[in-house]
Amino acid sequence: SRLEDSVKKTVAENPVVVYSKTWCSYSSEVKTLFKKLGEEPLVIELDELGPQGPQLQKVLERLSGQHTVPNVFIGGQHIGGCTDTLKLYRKGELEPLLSKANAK
Amino acid sequence: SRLEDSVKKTVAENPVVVYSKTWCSYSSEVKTLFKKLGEEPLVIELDELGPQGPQLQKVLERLSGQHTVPNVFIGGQHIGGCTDTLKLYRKGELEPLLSKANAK
Ligand SMILES: N[C@@H](CCC(=O)N[C@@H](CS)C(=O)NCC(=O)O)C(=O)O
Ligand SMILES: N[C@@H](CCC(=O)N[C@@H](CS)C(=O)NCC(=O)O)C(=O)O
Ligand code: FES
Repeated sequence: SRLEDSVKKTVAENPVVVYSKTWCSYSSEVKTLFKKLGEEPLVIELDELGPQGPQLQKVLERLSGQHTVPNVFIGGQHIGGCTDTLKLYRKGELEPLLSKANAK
Repeated sequence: SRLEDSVKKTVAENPVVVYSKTWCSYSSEVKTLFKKLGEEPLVIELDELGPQGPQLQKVLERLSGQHTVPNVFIGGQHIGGCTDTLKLYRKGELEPLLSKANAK
């Protein structure tokens, strides 16, 4: 579908993409972490897209297997949600992923 | 207002009350913490109350100064949100509050 293609394009062309909701603290935590690491992610706020928001959330579920927010992609690769991202960060595995994605 | 009185009554008559939203991870964290501490809070899911949900959220803001969820009351006292509750727990101050509230 066109929406699916647009998501694939978005995550392929941007080193870090966060599908988020503006009111969600888990989404805020992830956005804050990236900023702290000097990364400027592309943030898509699903609650600010009117009816396209829920459609996008469905497409993301089809593509990534994840229906929740935040939904994080680095270097085109699906990373997961807030907990997954923080886990990688604590294991020291997040920053190498970011460097690799930024170098592309 | 009648809704305001009902909130005051709810928090006065129940040792632990959590105003929550079913999809919210911060709300889940707080509910999980109380269960881990052997506490069975009264949980009110604001997203399951139809149009009364947003009204209740406004009343809570008037009464507690807090417009976000989760909104936690212990022994009739406004505690705060997820971060506040976790902070009290880590400082060892949450369990004494629970004992006191349960003893009433
Ligand atoms: N463990 C996941 C939890 C994800 C989750 O439950 N997200 C909630 C918001 S905090 C959600 O997407 N709920 C459904 C919705 O908002 O559509 C994570 O760390 O990201
Ligand atoms: N620091 C607060 C954050 C509270 C917060 O921002 N809650 C969000 C959901 S995670 C909220 O209520 N957003 C507005 C809404 O859902 O109406 C806490 O720990 O509870
Ligand atoms: S909506 Fe509360 S943490 Fe996501």
